[in-house]
Amino acid sequence: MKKICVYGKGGIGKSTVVSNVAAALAESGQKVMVIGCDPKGDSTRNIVGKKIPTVLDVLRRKGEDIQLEDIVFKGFQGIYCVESGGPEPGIGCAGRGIIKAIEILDKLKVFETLELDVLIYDILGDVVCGGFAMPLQRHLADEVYIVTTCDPMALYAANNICKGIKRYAYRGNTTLGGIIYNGRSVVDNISIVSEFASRLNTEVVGYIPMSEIIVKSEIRKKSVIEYAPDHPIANTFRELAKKILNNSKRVIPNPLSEEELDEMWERI
Amino acid sequence: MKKICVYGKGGIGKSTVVSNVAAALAESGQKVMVIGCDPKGDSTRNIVGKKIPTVLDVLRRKGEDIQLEDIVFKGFQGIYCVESGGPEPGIGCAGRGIIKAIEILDKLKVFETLELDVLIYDILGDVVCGGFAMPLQRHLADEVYIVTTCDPMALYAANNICKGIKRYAYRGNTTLGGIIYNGRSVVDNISIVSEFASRLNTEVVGYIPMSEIIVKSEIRKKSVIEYAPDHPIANTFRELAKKILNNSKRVIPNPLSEEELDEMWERI
Ligand SMILES: Nc1ncnc2c1ncn2[C@@H]1O[C@H](COP(=O)(O)OP(=O)(O)O)[C@@H](O)[C@H]1O
Ligand SMILES: Nc1ncnc2c1ncn2[C@@H]1O[C@H](COP(=O)(O)OP(=O)(O)O)[C@@H](O)[C@H]1O
Ligand code: SF4
Ligand SMILES: [Mg+2]
Ligand SMILES: [Mg+2]
Repeated sequence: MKKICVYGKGGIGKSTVVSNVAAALAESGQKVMVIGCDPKGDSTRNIVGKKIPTVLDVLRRKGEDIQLEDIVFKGFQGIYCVESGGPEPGIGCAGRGIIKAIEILDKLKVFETLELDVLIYDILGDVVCGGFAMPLQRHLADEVYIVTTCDPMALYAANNICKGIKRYAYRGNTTLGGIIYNGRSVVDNISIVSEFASRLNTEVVGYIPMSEIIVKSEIRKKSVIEYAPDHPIANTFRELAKKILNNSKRVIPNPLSEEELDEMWERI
Repeated sequence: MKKICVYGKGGIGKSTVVSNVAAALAESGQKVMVIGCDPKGDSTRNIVGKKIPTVLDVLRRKGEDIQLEDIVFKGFQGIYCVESGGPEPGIGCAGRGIIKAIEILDKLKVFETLELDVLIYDILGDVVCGGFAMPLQRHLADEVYIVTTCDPMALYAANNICKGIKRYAYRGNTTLGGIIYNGRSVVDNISIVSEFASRLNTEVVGYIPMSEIIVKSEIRKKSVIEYAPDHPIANTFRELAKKILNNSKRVIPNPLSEEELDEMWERI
């Protein structure tokens, strides 16, 4: 089973990438599960067609009686979907919520029962604290893909995620698979992101252009693959999915210093 | 002493608002301190003219020998500046780092020694977990101002911050002073933000238009008040500072439901 984490700042396009890559993989015959770890709980909305109940919400309601069918839902092309959810705002640790959710899936033997080919975690990367880095700490996945734009804040968050990966790489070999450049910001400058990737010792594995069809499919709560399978952007996601599935180039990233980041921003 | 927290999503304009409001207050004779609680540690850069050492960094280096002059720096018009800093990416709790920094300031009797008129905390609001809500939980301030744009993610974060305020309001009466609308996003629609504010039972206390002069002063590591005191935007910040200083309308917010937020976004 290939286990990957997709990290990135809030609103950067993680769920857009995850739902379309999952749809492309499922369409080509892979058995895929997506676990949304963003407290917003909307990672799998465009795969199932609606927001699903989160593990933490169901746990708060049903306690130990929780069953597999309470928290695992089937979406487009049979993709299995789970949302970890988060604590109520203001209390608890968002990161620990993710681990609690994973522990429940383990207890219910979800991973053994479903015989998955690919498992994808969609994780918020605004704050790389002990909480949100838990999936790295606990080696939940083998490789991480980071979604970014060329905005300073997005690159800053991506660099922090790399610091987190580097810190835990020795523990279980969770490494960086690559950078996914989402051209959805006001400034579109792939050369900045390519330079950022090569300084980290990795590469840009995919480029998603800013595109109307992504917003149109999202409004209908579908992936682009489902809503407009013949659109060029659907093929962009199919290529990205293939690249991720076959990627064997994984590195321990070499995060940039504050000064190096500052110097790059001045050129944007 | 008036104690306020300024919250908002990363990159939304918190430090721009805080450094200019602080400069306007100091210019009019108030004794002001700014405590940056963003792990990035750059809240006070445009007041001091450079990034200052953070409390957590100095604590890691000097331990218990830490002195007031190691962590409190004077900037424009005598504004006192402190940066709490954050843990290394991937470990520890970003929120607990803020509390640790405040405990050190208390131990060094910073607040008694400096006889401040206004104390402003600049706090990251992407994730409103137990960590980042600690300033609300520990009643570090009397009123909160939330900086937002009309982007869905920014409003979602602002709504979560309101859930955090509401949760702790009974403990010590930290309430919502108002919404500050920063027109810096691609979509500029003040009516959406005004509606959002009135649904929360509060109002928009300030509107900062998208403006070149903000970026120009930032590059020179100055506030607009210092770099271009006669510019209309400097007066915008002076008016906002006066409004905040004299504001007595504070409320316990009435956060929107997911459905209400979804409905508002569809109209953006
Ligand atoms: N390449 C793109 N072109 C146009 N819109 C995009 C693109 N990528 C993402 N978006 C839009 O940006 C918003 C945020 O994307 P989302 O995937 O939900 O981010 P995240 O999961 O990182 O929070 C969504 O409304 C999505 O439709
Ligand atoms: N009204 C505005 N017009 C133009 N640029 C702005 C405006 N507000 C903020 N900015 C720019 O946006 C960036 C982020 O602002 P900042 O105050 O650092 O955000 P935060 O402190 O919330 O992370 C800065 O580069 C700043 O110059
Ligand atoms: S570890 Fe992170 S997610 Fe957990 S409470 Fe602290 S800041 Fe929040
Ligand atoms: Mg998402
Ligand atoms: Mg800031």
